Amino acid sequence: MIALEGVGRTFTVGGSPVHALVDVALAVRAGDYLSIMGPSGSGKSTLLNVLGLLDRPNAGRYLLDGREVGTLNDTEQAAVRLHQFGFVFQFFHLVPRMTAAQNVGLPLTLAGVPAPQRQERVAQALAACGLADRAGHRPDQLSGGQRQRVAIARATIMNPQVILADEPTGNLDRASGEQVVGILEDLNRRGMTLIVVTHDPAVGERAQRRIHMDDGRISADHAR
Amino acid sequence: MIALEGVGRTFTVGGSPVHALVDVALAVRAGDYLSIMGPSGSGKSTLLNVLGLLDRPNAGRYLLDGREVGTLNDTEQAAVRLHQFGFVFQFFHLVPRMTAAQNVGLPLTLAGVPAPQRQERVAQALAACGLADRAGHRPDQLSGGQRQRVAIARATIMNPQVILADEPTGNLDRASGEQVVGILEDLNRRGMTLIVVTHDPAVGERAQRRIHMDDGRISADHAR
Ligand SMILES: Nc1ncnc2c1ncn2[C@@H]1O[C@H](COP(=O)(O)OP(=O)(O)OP(=O)(O)O)[C@@H](O)[C@H]1O
Ligand SMILES: Nc1ncnc2c1ncn2[C@@H]1O[C@H](COP(=O)(O)OP(=O)(O)OP(=O)(O)O)[C@@H](O)[C@H]1O
Ligand SMILES: [Mg+2]
Ligand SMILES: [Mg+2]
Repeated sequence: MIALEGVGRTFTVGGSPVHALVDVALAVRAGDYLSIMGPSGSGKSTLLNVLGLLDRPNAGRYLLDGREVGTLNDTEQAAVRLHQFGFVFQFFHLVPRMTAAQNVGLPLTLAGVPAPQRQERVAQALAACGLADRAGHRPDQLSGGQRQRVAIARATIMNPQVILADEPTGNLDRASGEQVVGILEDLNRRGMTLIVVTHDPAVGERAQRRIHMDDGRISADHAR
Repeated sequence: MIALEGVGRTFTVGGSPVHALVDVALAVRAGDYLSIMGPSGSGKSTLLNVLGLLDRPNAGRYLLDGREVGTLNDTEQAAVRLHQFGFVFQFFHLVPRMTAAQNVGLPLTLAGVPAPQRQERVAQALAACGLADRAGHRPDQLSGGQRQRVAIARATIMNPQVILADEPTGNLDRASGEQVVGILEDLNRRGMTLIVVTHDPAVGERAQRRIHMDDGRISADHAR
């Protein structure tokens, strides 16, 4: 389903290059459950952004269901992304002027789902994350971990084929973290492909397949 | 040095109140090392914001070196804050258009420290956090954990009397996290008061004194 071959991503700052991804090869099948771990700055978020079509590699190929997507233009990328990927960002990226409920329902609004159906699905998603009583709060009226859970509810509400979660438990206490991992694993059991970047070994070791990165390269790839 | 008596903080959203802090009493002596732990939404960040004079309680008293500071106006609060507190925010709050070096040096710039001295202290602080080769990067050109370390370097550069660190290791791998905790503990050994909010028990248990919060209240306060 997902095939990366010889992927490279180099950033240039003030003339000096930063090799964020170097010669990355990765094959993922539909329904797989992967974790990506590695030191700060090793390229995990950059890899997730390339997979989620939020960034383009400078080298190599990215085949999604056999189709080359690494070289699509912005509009084409956005179309593929909207229907295939749910993204949990490392820093949430919630819309500041919208309430928790409006943020969670935003993908449904963009997809044209009628209001009654949308409200029902949003209420369910917020309840599952323990945030029913914060539905009317804006992001600046929520704690760090509450914002993170709103971001997770938003990423899962469209039942995407692939969820890319970047540090989904970084701001959560143990109980909330386990609740969130439980929601993601439940979606994976129902067939969704799940790729989780994490610093927490307790989260990373739950995955069926564990990838380790160092200095932009995949240094280990273990299946259980 | 710090004395909170009967402190309360209630937020009102759409008419319904959220009691973020309820009847909080806390005494901290100069040079203490405290950790604050508790579930997501239990009031940890709100307590830190009140201590750092970034927010005001609705009830109770806040005495800093015997002086009531809970009712100061914004200008007075800012003056006390600039010279007494270093703040590591849960989401860093770096200035987007400034480089890592400019962000770290900002408190020194505001305090009127001459450029040669400032550059030397900034270079030292960045090297201590392992970011010497990212000095010219802006926040959007840094990884999550690299931004977090820039925020920590900025909070410590003025050698404040008190460091309030909100989740300082949430986005860091184990090695970087230990490096950061090491920097903070080193400053504490030299007399700085250190208050760390964390979800990571491995970090929380290093403190001399451990406070636990639940639903806006201090539910436990253990000294080793
Ligand atoms: N837009 C950018 N411009 C320049 N350099 C960048 C950019 N984005 C990332 N980098 C650099 O690329 C490297 C990889 O960054 P990335 O965000 O992928 O790391 P990461 O593994 O997610 O780290 P963390 O665990 O700290 O979040 C880092 O050294 C970073 O400084
Ligand atoms: N500006 C605000 N307006 C309304 N409610 C708020 C505001 N800030 C915080 N709250 C609410 O107050 C409670 C405490 O929030 P706080 O940010 O202190 O929690 P926390 O312990 O830091 O949580 P986390 O571990 O998730 O960061 C939460 O339930 C939150 O929804
Ligand atoms: Mg990252
Ligand atoms: Mg918080």
